[in-house]
Amino acid sequence: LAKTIAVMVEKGGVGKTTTAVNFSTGLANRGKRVLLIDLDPQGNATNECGIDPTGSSTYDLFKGTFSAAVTKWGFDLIGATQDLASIPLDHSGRYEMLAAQLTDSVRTHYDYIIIDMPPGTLETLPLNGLYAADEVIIPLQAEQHASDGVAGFIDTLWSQNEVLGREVKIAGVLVTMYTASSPECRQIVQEATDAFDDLGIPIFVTKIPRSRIFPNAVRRGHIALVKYKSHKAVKAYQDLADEYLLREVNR
Amino acid sequence: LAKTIAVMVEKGGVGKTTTAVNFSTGLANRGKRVLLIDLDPQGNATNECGIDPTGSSTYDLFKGTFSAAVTKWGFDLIGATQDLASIPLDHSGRYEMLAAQLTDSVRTHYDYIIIDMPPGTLETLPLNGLYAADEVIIPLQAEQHASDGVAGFIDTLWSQNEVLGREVKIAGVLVTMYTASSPECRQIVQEATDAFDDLGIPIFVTKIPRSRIFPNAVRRGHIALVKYKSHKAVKAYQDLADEYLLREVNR
Ligand SMILES: Nc1ncnc2c1ncn2[C@@H]1O[C@H](COP(=O)(O)OP(=O)(O)OP(=O)(O)O)[C@@H](O)[C@H]1O
Ligand SMILES: Nc1ncnc2c1ncn2[C@@H]1O[C@H](COP(=O)(O)OP(=O)(O)OP(=O)(O)O)[C@@H](O)[C@H]1O
Ligand SMILES: [Mg+2]
Ligand SMILES: [Mg+2]
Repeated sequence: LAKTIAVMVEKGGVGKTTTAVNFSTGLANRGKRVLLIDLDPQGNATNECGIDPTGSSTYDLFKGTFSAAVTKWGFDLIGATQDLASIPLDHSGRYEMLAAQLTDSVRTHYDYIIIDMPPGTLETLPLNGLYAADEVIIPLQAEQHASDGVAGFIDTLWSQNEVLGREVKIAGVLVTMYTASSPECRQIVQEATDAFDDLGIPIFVTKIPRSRIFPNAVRRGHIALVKYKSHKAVKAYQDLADEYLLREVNR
Repeated sequence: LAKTIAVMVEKGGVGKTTTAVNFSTGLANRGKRVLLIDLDPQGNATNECGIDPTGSSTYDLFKGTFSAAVTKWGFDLIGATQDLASIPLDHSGRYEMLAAQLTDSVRTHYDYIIIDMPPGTLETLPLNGLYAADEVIIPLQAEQHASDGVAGFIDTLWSQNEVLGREVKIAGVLVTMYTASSPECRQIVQEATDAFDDLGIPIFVTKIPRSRIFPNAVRRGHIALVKYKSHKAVKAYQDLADEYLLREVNR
């Protein structure tokens, strides 16, 4: 049955969408059957895939219809439309709706279900994502607010596990937007790594470098790992997928 | 009476907090009486000011107690604590609570009330901020998703104005994290500027350059416009405050 991985942290603009899309691509490149679900009404992941999700949207999914669009890059997509924003209004406080749609029959279809999460304090939509998740990948942008936010989010995850009565595992903390030449970035990453190592929280060895190739790819209408796969910074997402798969084998 | 300005857009990590804190500093530098309200449970603005908001928090404000901390930089702060996250849970669907606390008596105390908003689709906390606002400053990070998000957010603002039955004005769109040497950034900003000019939406002449001085300042525990005010990129926030004040005079 598919493993469901949420790409999640409350801080904004730290690379959740970039990670969800490129990690999905990387897994698909290794022959895995992947479903990407865009849980953000802003629809950034959906736009990056250049797909019109009418009829195969996350809103449809919440309303009880499972339908996904097949992309050219080996993964399927359930994309976000504007009406997804009405779900928290109409179904405030209900957190099990997404999990209920990811039935065993859906989960036999895929090896991995990746969920791109919206930013902000946990409320109806992200909590639906969390309830459906087996694991989370937590992007840690190499800056102070973002790093503090990861520590805070891990605490939140642990108390959510209490509430949920089950354990959402941390697949790993992923350092993103890393400027290796900046002493501040290096210090922030070193401190976070030391703190998480002490707590037994896994951190991916792969770090995603800060590079203009990522926003440029979006501007030009491409998925970075599809169009620019030999670019040093972009390759890091294939390395991430490979590192993740190697850990899977070793469990 | 104070004018209330929300720094607001749904996209994450585009410089809302950096703008709220440095714009407040810039206004205070010109002798204006400023109150900064941190409406984000993540408390990034509060941390940047290095202030413990216990007893003078936004949570206290929602619960009916007005109390602000006086900072060393000429503005007062009502800071965010973790319990602010419980407001949307306990008072879901109530959007007038913040406005009700910003009484005429409070508003005679200040020239400007600046609200730092959380990211994400509009829900209880940001809607409280919007209901309390006279104007919004909309940060536009010079990247595709962020630019699309500004256009979408302006639509959302207009339909909210229908719902509110009053007009929250757009004080201006502020280009942030602008890499002038990047053709992609220049194109994105040009397209946005052309589109908004046609719609009569004001865009600040001042643009905030992308620069490591901003995350470095946060890392080192400083407000950029306080500690690095002669830095070319940081000065832009004083220019922004001055541009805003000049427009005020000219209305
Ligand atoms: N490694 C990187 N280097 C430089 N820019 C990057 C990198 N990764 C992502 N970006 C850019 O940074 C911006 C934010 O990234 P992204 O949208 O993936 O973050 P997010 O966490 O999903 O944001 P949100 O919180 O709004 O959902 C985008 O313009 C993206 O193209
Ligand atoms: N002009 C700039 N150049 C480079 N980095 C910047 C600039 N402005 C802000 N930053 C950095 O970018 C990150 C995001 O900025 P900030 O926290 O102000 O955005 P935000 O919109 O408030 O994010 P959120 O949506 O999470 O509230 C921070 O690490 C900040 O220090
Ligand atoms: Mg995103
Ligand atoms: Mg912020």
